This record gives sequence, structure tokens and C-alpha cells, in this order.
Amino acid sequence: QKVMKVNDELAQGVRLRLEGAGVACVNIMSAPGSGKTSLIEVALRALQGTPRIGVIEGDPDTTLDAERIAACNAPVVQINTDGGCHLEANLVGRALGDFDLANLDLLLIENVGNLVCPVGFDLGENKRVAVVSTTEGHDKPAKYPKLFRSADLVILNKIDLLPYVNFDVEIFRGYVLGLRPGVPILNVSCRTGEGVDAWCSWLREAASGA
Amino acid sequence: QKVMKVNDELAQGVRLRLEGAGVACVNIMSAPGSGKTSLIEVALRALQGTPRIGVIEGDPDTTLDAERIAACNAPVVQINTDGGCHLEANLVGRALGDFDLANLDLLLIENVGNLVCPVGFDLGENKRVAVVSTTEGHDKPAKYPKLFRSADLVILNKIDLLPYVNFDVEIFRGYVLGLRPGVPILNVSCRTGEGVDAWCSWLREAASGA
Ligand SMILES: Nc1nc2c(ncn2[C@@H]2O[C@H](COP(=O)(O)OP(=O)(O)OP(=O)(O)O)[C@@H](O)[C@H]2O)c(=O)[nH]1
Ligand SMILES: Nc1nc2c(ncn2[C@@H]2O[C@H](COP(=O)(O)OP(=O)(O)OP(=O)(O)O)[C@@H](O)[C@H]2O)c(=O)[nH]1
Ligand SMILES: [Mg+2]
Ligand SMILES: [Mg+2]
Ligand SMILES: [Zn+2]
Ligand SMILES: [Zn+2]
Repeated sequence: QKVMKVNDELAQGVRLRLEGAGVACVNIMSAPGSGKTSLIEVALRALQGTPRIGVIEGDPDTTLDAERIAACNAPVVQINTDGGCHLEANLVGRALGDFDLANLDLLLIENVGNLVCPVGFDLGENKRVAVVSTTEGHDKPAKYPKLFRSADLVILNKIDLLPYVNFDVEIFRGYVLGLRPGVPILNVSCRTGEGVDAWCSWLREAASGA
Repeated sequence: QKVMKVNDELAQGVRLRLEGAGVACVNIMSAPGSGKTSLIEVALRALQGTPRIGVIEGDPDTTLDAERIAACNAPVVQINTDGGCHLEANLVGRALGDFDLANLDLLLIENVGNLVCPVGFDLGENKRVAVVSTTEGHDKPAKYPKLFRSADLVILNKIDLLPYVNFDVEIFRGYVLGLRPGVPILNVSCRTGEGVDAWCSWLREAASGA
């Protein structure tokens, strides 16, 4: 509990710094491999620098995700938690120093792949995105409800794979809307490009809210 | 650290109880939705009661997984962690009381879907199984190494989806064997049945080791 309280205070510090610099912030969460990095890649390529986006990548180990983002020409910082299961505000606060915030409109944070632990840690974001992939089963929101209760956007990714999996989109939507009434749910495929326009619109909206 | 020490002692208690009853125990871990429950379902149907298997299901919420196992006619207990991100030995120890251990050969524990937190918690098992699905990306072992370092078996599930995803099996195997030299890696599809025989053989082997 004390850990949480300290984190919340640090998160508020991050929030104020970002607000002062006019940078909006989005915390992207999902299970491992749902497509968080892919969603950031497709958005960066489609948005082509407007708004100006910086990325914080969180993983227990490796710089693989940051390398993918760097290849999209966006400023990126990789945080390795060395086995830690979620990002925390102190790590994000430290990473902020590596960005030229004056030249950014939006900071995207890709959290550690985990449907449970990241949820309780405010990172100073304005918005939270929960990603589920069609390959994980439509019962994920019911079994891991906490993430969905605080989501501002839910992305159902890999819809190109629907023909090959037992995923009932209506059951999934029912669970999500039961936990977070009115939350927008986008069907996206990073592979085919379906839904990427709507995802980019949402990001532009988030950036302009800063 | 103290939490870990208490857990290890309780786990040793579970281990001795199971050994005394002649019941082997396997801890199955993976990201959410990789197919842990599906792998248990296909094994139960193929093995048809030999060896005699009981199942502990761990999830933050719902009894959905236990219901699926019950439909396979195996004794099953659902543990809800109420938001907790991993099973612990105290929970497993308590669940043991709901089984007729004298009439079981093998206890399968499906851990909470999470590639990080469950790894540090001994549950009293003899063997650990790590499951990765072809839809999650071949870099998962590199990014979440701790689980693979302690795996006795690695299952690559959903191989029926290989034609539709960017998953390099050789890169994946390289990562896994680098972390845990010599570990068996099984390619399985719960959908087509491929690899299920080998999975069942491994389970029979595990059960006879009790
Ligand atoms: N078929 C299909 N595959 C996808 C799609 N989006 C991502 N993938 C694949 O899914 C795998 C995981 O994608 P990532 O973007 O690395 O997922 P992630 O959530 O960032 O993974 P972690 O950071 O490790 O938790 C990769 O093999 C991607 O190519 C999609 O829309 N369709
Ligand atoms: N195409 C295909 N789909 C599969 C396969 N195995 C499982 N699935 C699907 O993957 C989804 C998740 O399977 P589950 O067995 O519930 O996965 P899980 O690891 O138990 O999920 P959690 O307990 O929630 O972490 C379901 O929609 C399954 O039908 C497979 O071999 N091929
Ligand atoms: Mg990623
Ligand atoms: Mg399951
Ligand atoms: Zn955690
Ligand atoms: Zn944890």
C-alpha cells in the first residue's frame, strides 16, 4: 500500500511535468504479444510525424522493442525492469529526462506485457489503452477485469486471424462494456491495416488534449 | 524476500504431502491465452483417465477454466486470486484438501496467465511447463527469460496458425535453448491434434515419476 502511495505521488509529478510541457501521455497495456509494439509502429508510419510522438518501451529484458520503434524514426527510450512485472512512475520520471519534451506532442508508454500488475501503477498518463488479441480468447476481460475497468480505449487486434480462431467478438464486447460502459472498442489488424485510421484518429485526439 | 521464504517453506510442505500420497505435480505457466486450459483439455480427453489427473485452476476471477475442466470429467478446484498475479503455495496447500489424493496419480496446476510473477513462487511441483503460442512473437523467451530458465518442458502451441503469423520457429528455439540447454520443445496444436501424443507421453512420464 505504501509502495502504491509513493508511486501515486511520483506519478503526479510526472503528470505535472508533461502538462507543463504540453505533452499528452498514453499508457498502453496488454498481455505479452498482443501487438502493442506493432500498434505503435503502424501508427508512427501512418501519422508521419504529426503529432510529434515519443515512446517509452518497458520490458523485463532486451532492447528489441525500442529498436523496432527507433526504426520508425521516433525518439524512444527502453526501460528494462530486470524481471519486474510492470512499469512504475519513478522509472518513467527518470526516462523523461532523455526526451526533448518541448518538441513532443504525445508520449506513448508501452507497458510490460501483463494483464494484472501494471494496472495499479499510475505512470502520469492521461489515457489508458487496453489491447486484446483475437488469439487470446474472448474471456480475457472477464478473467482479468481490473485492466478493463480503467481503460479509455480497448483495441481488439489481429482481427485478420478471426477465421482461424474461436473468438466471439460479441461475447468479448459484452464483457468489456459490462466492465467499462461506453468505452470505445476498435477492431484492428496491424497486418492488413484495417482499423488503423480509427486508431490514428484516437491518437490525434489524445495529443490535442494536452 | 520474506514473502518468498515463507512461500518456499509452505511449498516444501505441499511437496511432501504430494510425495507421501504418490501424486506427481506439474506447474503450467504462460501468458494469458496461450492455450494452457486447452492443453489440459486435450490431454484429459486423450489420456482417458490413465494416469488419474486432478487439476487446480488459478485465475484472478471467474470459474470459466474450472468449468471447462469439469466438462472433461476430471476433479478440479478453481482458485480465484481476486486480482493477484500468480498462485502461491498457501493457496495450493489449501486446495489440496478438496482432492482425494489417494485416487490421483498427477496434479496439474494451471497458473495465472503471466510470464513474470508466477516464476518466483514454488508451488510444490516436480515439473514446470512453459507454454508460448505462435501468435505471441518468437522473441518472448528473450524478453521474459526467467520462466524459460526453470522450464522442464516448453510447448509451442497453436502451430496451426504458423502460416498467418510472423513467427520464426528456429529463432524461438535458439532463444529457449540458450536459456535452458537441452530442454524438450514440443510443437503442438490443440486445434488439429498435432503434437498431442508427445504431450501425453510427457505427462505419463511425469506421473510415473511420483
Ligand atoms: N496476424 C497478425 N499478427 C500480428 C498483428 N499484430 C501483431 N502481430 C504479430 O504478433 C506478434 C507480437 O507482436 P508485438 O507487436 O511484438 O506484440 P507486443 O504486445 O508488443 O509484445 P510484448 O511487448 O512482448 O508484450 C508479432 O509476431 C507480430 O508480427 C496482426 O494484426 N495480425
Ligand atoms: N488456432 C488455435 N487456437 C487455439 C489453440 N489452442 C488454444 N486455442 C485458442 O486460444 C484461446 C485461448 O485458449 P485457452 O486454453 O483458454 O488459453 P489459456 O492459456 O488457458 O488462457 P488463460 O487461462 O486465460 O491465461 C481459445 O480461444 C482457444 O480456442 C490451437 O492450438 N490453435
Ligand atoms: Mg512490445
Ligand atoms: Mg486457462
Ligand atoms: Zn507485479
Ligand atoms: Zn506479481
